[in-house]
Amino acid sequence: PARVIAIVNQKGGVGKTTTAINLGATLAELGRKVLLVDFDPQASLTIGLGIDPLALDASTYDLVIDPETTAEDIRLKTSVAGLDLLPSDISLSGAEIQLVTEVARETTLQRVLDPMRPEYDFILIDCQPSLGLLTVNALTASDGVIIPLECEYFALRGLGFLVDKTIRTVQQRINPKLRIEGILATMFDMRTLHAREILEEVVERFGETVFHTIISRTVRFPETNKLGEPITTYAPSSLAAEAYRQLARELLARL
Amino acid sequence: PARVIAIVNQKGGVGKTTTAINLGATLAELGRKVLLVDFDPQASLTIGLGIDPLALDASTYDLVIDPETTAEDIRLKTSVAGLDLLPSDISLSGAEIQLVTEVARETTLQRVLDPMRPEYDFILIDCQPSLGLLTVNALTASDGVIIPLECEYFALRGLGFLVDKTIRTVQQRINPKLRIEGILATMFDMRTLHAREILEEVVERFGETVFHTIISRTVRFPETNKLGEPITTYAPSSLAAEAYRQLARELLARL
Ligand SMILES: Nc1ncnc2c1ncn2[C@@H]1O[C@H](COP(=O)(O)OP(=O)(O)OP(=O)(O)O)[C@@H](O)[C@H]1O
Ligand SMILES: Nc1ncnc2c1ncn2[C@@H]1O[C@H](COP(=O)(O)OP(=O)(O)OP(=O)(O)O)[C@@H](O)[C@H]1O
Ligand SMILES: [Mg+2]
Ligand SMILES: [Mg+2]
Repeated sequence: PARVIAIVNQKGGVGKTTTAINLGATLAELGRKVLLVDFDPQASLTIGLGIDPLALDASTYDLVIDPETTAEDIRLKTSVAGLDLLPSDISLSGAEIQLVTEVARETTLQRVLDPMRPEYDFILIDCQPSLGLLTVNALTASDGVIIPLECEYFALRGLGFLVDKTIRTVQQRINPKLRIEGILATMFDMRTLHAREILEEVVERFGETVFHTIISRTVRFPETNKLGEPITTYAPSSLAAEAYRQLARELLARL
Repeated sequence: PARVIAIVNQKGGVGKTTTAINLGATLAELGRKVLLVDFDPQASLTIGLGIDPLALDASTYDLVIDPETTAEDIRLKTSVAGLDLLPSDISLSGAEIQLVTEVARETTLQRVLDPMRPEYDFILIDCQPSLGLLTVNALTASDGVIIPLECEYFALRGLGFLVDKTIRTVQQRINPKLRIEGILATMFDMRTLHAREILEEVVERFGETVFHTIISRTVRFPETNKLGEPITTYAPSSLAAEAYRQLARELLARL
């Protein structure tokens, strides 16, 4: 059955969605069956795969709030073979407050994703920039966590809390199998001393937990968002596509 | 009394905090008395001004949750003359759920900021990347909104919802005086066609609401975060500092 991986960082704009799309696409290229789950009301993952959230009949909101809705009901095919999607829309922003008083609220997503596990090799969950109940649901449903990190100071400051508080608390109280697959340096600009210094600090503190793969900053990624396709089909022979292929291989080697 | 301005965009990492710090600093340079309010549990604004959130006795969390705590109790001086701060820390992440059942929950921040208005010319509120109750509180407490926008596709897609739904609903139901001061293009890279195309689209749709000032992408800004000071003291004669000085002048001219 599938390995479920949450893509989490409460810092905004660090490449969570970009990693979900492109790691998903490169794993599919390697013949793995992948399900992407958009767990952000902003629905960037859904938009980034060329799907209009306003045109959806149902989304991950219905999945976690309506007992009648199953993952099968909302699942969509994407333009990439072997890569499916559970889309979201802005209604998901209402889910957090509605879940607060539910019994076993943290395991809501896990319960509705479980039926999907036999059909896939990987399920990747794209999270919103927050450590609220939706993100805790994703961590509870997951076997592993990937933490995209832009090599900038604010993201570095937030990393300690994410790893030592949020992830550790979920491991200790709800999901002991959860482990960190790796910290991924994204939007990396080799030319700036600042980025190199931050990366050095991250490697010093987290050692082998940091992926050897580094994703450099390139305009190729924003261009793909507008076209609604991953880097592997937009610019298949680019360094950008190769970087996420390397990440997919490194992830498989770590399992 | 002060003009209160919320700095809002639900898209993460678009330059909200950077704009709060540096617009605050450039307004202070022009002799205005400015209060910055950190309304994000990540506390990037607090960290970016060289203050350690873990060392605080009280923060904006206490301000909105504890009736005994006043803005005066938590107010700090910064390294910049004329620029004060209401700091935050991670405990603020608990406020949203605690406020849900409060009577007149949307006006909580407005009520505790009102006593500060006579002492300042501007109060700038840095918001988290979400459109939840904390951000609605900031919009309710404000006279104006500044929307930093990275010229990338996901941020553009979210802009319509922010302007036509969230801001409009707050204007219609709670705060009719609220207006959009402007949309600010940030992290702009003149060399990429993608950024220029997105900017063109924004100007086409929003016209004069878009500030003429554009903030270009430069490593100077991440460097300032680590040192805990604004661009005006770190690199006073840089293009980066000049860009925010131009924004301060343009904002004053629009009032
Ligand atoms: N390696 C890269 N080089 C250049 N741009 C990138 C890179 N990775 C992502 N981007 C761009 O940066 C922006 C932010 O990335 P993305 O939306 O994936 O981050 P996020 O962490 O999911 O943001 P949010 O916190 O809002 O969910 C997007 O416009 C994306 O195209
Ligand atoms: N003009 C710029 N050029 C280059 N880097 C910038 C610029 N403006 C901001 N940055 C950097 O980009 C990162 C994100 O900016 P910032 O934290 O201000 O965004 P934000 O919208 O407040 O993020 P969040 O949604 O997490 O609160 C920071 O490391 C900041 O230093
Ligand atoms: Mg995202
Ligand atoms: Mg911020």
